[in-house]
Amino acid sequence: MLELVDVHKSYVTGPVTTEVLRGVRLEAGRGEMLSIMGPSGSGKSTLMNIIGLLDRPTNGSVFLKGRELMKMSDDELSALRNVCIGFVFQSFFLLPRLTALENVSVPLVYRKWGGAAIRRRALEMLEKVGMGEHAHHKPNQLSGGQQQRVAIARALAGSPALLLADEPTGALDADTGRDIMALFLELNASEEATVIIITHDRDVARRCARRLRIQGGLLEEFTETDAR
Amino acid sequence: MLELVDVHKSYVTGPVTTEVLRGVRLEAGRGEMLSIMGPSGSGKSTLMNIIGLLDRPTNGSVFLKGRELMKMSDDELSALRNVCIGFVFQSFFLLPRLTALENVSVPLVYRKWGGAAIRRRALEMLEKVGMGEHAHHKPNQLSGGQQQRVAIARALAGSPALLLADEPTGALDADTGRDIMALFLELNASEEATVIIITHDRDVARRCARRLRIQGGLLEEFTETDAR
Ligand SMILES: Nc1ncnc2c1ncn2[C@@H]1O[C@H](COP(=O)(O)OP(=O)(O)OP(=O)(O)O)[C@@H](O)[C@H]1O
Ligand SMILES: Nc1ncnc2c1ncn2[C@@H]1O[C@H](COP(=O)(O)OP(=O)(O)OP(=O)(O)O)[C@@H](O)[C@H]1O
Ligand SMILES: [Mg+2]
Ligand SMILES: [Mg+2]
Repeated sequence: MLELVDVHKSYVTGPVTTEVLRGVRLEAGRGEMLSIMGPSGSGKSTLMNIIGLLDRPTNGSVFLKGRELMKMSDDELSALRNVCIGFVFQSFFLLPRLTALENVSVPLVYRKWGGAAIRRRALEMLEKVGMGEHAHHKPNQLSGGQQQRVAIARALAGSPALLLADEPTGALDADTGRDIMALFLELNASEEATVIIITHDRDVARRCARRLRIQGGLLEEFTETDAR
Repeated sequence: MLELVDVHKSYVTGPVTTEVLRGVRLEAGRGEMLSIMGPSGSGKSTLMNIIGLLDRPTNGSVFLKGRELMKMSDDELSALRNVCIGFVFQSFFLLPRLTALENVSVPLVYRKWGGAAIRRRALEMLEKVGMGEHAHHKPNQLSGGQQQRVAIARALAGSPALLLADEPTGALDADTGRDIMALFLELNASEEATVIIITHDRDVARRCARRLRIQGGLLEEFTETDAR
């Protein structure tokens, strides 16, 4: 499904080049569920943007469904992303002028679903995340955790083959966070989606079969006995 | 220091009125440290905006340093807020065009400090939150947790009498979160600041002498034996 081969990423800020990813290797197959932890500023969101075809690595190769990222045009990347990948961004990135329902509808519009099917599915997803009664609220009429749940509904709406969730429970109380993890597990089990969750929450990480950590610009698997 | 008497807050969305706060009562003296927990959407940020004089209640009274909020003009509110209160917002609200250093400088500019003193203090605060080497980065060049720490540095820069922190560790790994709590405890101890922390993190809540919970639009104290 997904493979990263010796991925490097550097940022240039004025005269300074900062190497954030230093030769990341990863393989993730269909139906796998992974968590990625690591200190603040260690490169998790950077990595997620590359996996999600939102950014290109400085060096290295990314393969999604056997196709290599570096050989695609921007249009091909965009098309693949829109069909295959669901994102829960760390900052949510809801469209401020759209209601919750309209925000959740966006990936379905990109997938060229019909209007009635869009509406039905978007409302179903909002109800799954406990947000059905806020469907007509705009983001500035929602709490932080409510916005996060709208973002989650949006990510799940198209039943993506690959779900990338960057700190999806950070703004949620423990009970609501558990409800969300149950939705991710359901997508993983019923659709064989590959699910990658970036998280600072050990409870969330434990519920993933594979646990990885990013440190010093590299990605490594770790087991519970390694945890500090 | 702070008193809320029978505070109500409702939002009107089209034809629907939602009553979020239903008669909140609170007293907090100098040097106290409180945490507030509650489910997503229960009214915590709403309450914080009222305590912080950023919004007015629908009914009820708020007193800060003996002065009643409802009797103040907007200019008086603004002046009191700028001098007394430090905010860590749930969404950070960094100014996107300013560097980290310039963002942290803003409350000091409002307090009419001189340029060299501003610079010194802003850099000191950034170093305290582990962000000294990112002083010249803009928010879009920083990770989520790095942005959060810049927001924290900004809140602490003017040694506020009242610190309001809305989910201040949500985007941070456990070690960094502990470092931040140590800074809050230091402000509380050395300056006798009143510190109110909204949090979903039980470890953070436990470190506060008083623990409150918002539920059903009301605020109640709870003890560890009440926790589920
Ligand atoms: N501007 C607004 N217009 C209408 N409703 C609003 C507005 N702001 C907040 N609300 C509603 O008020 C309720 C409380 O919101 P608030 O942001 O205080 O919750 P919260 O406890 O901080 O939640 P979270 O833990 O998710 O941040 C929510 O149901 C929300 O939808
Ligand atoms: N556009 C950019 N320009 C310059 N540096 C950047 C840029 N984006 C990120 N960085 C830097 O790259 C590093 C990694 O950022 P990234 O957002 O991937 O971290 P993260 O692991 O997601 O952290 P967090 O847990 O705080 O969200 C950070 O030190 C950050 O300052
Ligand atoms: Mg991040
Ligand atoms: Mg909130």
